[in-house]
Amino acid sequence: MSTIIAIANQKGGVAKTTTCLNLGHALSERGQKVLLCDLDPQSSLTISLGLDVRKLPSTIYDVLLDTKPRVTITDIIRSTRMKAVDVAPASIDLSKAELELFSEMNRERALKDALKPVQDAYDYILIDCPPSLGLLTTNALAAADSVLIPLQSDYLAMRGAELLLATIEKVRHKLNPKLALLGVIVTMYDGRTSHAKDVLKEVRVAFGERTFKSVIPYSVRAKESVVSGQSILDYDAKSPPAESYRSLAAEILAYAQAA
Amino acid sequence: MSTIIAIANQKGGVAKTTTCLNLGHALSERGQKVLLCDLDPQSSLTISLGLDVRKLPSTIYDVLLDTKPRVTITDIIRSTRMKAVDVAPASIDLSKAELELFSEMNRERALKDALKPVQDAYDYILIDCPPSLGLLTTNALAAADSVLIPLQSDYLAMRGAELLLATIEKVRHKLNPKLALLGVIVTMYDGRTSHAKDVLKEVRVAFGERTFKSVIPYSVRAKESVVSGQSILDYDAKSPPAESYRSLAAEILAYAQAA
Ligand SMILES: Nc1ncnc2c1ncn2[C@@H]1O[C@H](COP(=O)(O)OP(=O)(O)OP(=O)(O)O)[C@@H](O)[C@H]1O
Ligand SMILES: Nc1ncnc2c1ncn2[C@@H]1O[C@H](COP(=O)(O)OP(=O)(O)OP(=O)(O)O)[C@@H](O)[C@H]1O
Ligand SMILES: [Mg+2]
Ligand SMILES: [Mg+2]
Repeated sequence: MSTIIAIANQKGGVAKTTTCLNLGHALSERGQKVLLCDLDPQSSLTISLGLDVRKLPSTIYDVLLDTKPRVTITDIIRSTRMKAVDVAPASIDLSKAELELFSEMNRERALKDALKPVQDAYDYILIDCPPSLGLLTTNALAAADSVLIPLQSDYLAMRGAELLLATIEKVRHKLNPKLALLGVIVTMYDGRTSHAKDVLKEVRVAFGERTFKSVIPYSVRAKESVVSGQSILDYDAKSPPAESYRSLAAEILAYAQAA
Repeated sequence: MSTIIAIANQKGGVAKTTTCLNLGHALSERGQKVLLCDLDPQSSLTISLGLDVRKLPSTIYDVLLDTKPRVTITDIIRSTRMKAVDVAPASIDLSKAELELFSEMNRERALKDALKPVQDAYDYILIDCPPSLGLLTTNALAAADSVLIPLQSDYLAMRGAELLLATIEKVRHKLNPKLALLGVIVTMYDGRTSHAKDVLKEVRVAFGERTFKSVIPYSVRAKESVVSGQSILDYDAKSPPAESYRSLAAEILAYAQAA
């Protein structure tokens, strides 16, 4: 049975997609078989893997909605340049999904049901969420065992976390009693500024134990890696962000063994 | 009659809120009376103005939905520390608005109708949109005369622009024939990196004339100003981002006069 982690935060631009891609690669370096699932209509994860969104025959949109002929998750999964990491890609069509799912039966569990056929094929399934708390993110939270919250080290991002925690609580109460908070990972951290240091302190106070010790530093190499369609672990293996994602993977695996 | 500008981009964290606040202040420095309208459930604009979201008696949510007793836009407007700049605040309730608006009559024009009572009271109304293309952003595009697109100088943000242009075209075709593209403003620009320079070149090729000459530089002072509840023009008046927002306001006013 795979562990399903939703990578979510309705605050935009906090490195959800970057974390999904690089944590996935770091987990595969430690022998885990990983599926990355793109649930964002912007398809940032799919684009970051160098795939041409317009050329994909079918995507997660077709799996979630009852398109004719039926498309299953196995039909859309593709391998990536990373050994032991596959992707379930998205496309722009997904922007229609929230309105179309609205009147479907069991609309919040469309993704949970869609992932069933591959649950035993992967050790980890990481879901990249869009920057909103609509039906797509609700589907991810309903399907997940736990939620990983990337949090940019700035004041506005910190304020958004309250809304997200309230939503997680609601999903746990109404849709998915086992949903746990895996933790908060501070991203794009620039230790030279007192602003980032102050926010990091605040995050550690607010989330305590659930704040990962690993912190992902700000580095333009992370932006450059996207253009080349590679993870930062491939693009610049010894760079500080690559090493931090490896240490995050180690913390998550240690946490799983201890549980 | 005021000019209504929607500040939109479904890509997250590209400085929509920061641009709305600081462009608003820069326009008021040049004698314009400005209303800032927060249409994001995260309420980043409302928070950036130092308001306590939990203490607001009513917000834009109450105006858009037919709550009893009826609340109008004039009931929720508050003044800010900036002379000649008012705000129509948002709160977390707005995250319910997209689903509740779904079955309302004339659902895409709720904001356009809501703003009618104050259209002659302001020279500019700036609408801060959430990072998605759902009913809230559609409402902003249906109400607006033009769209300003903040674009972070990085590859992923550049890819998101195609989806946004397609949505603007659809709204122009079905809801608001006068909707124009005011232009693209490059934000958080770090001129020291070749990545940002390459993206800036690409943006100028893709958008040509519609790329503003002003470019907003990356500066931690912009992040710090939010904590103090001030615009960057107040927090650090001579800083590079403050000066760039002033030059953006000058370009927009010159464009309006020429039109
Ligand atoms: N450690 C880092 N250092 C520098 N830039 C980074 C880092 N991590 C991510 N970025 C860049 O920041 C931008 C935002 O990251 P990303 O797109 O992963 O965020 P997101 O939360 O998925 O955004 P959205 O809310 O739009 O889905 C991207 O351009 C990305 O390349
Ligand atoms: N010129 C700048 N230099 C440095 N940081 C900036 C600059 N402009 C904005 N920021 C910071 O970048 C982060 C994202 O900006 P902002 O919240 O305005 O983006 P947004 O597009 O409104 O995000 P969302 O998609 O969540 O609504 C904020 O922490 C903000 O303070
Ligand atoms: Mg993303
Ligand atoms: Mg915003």
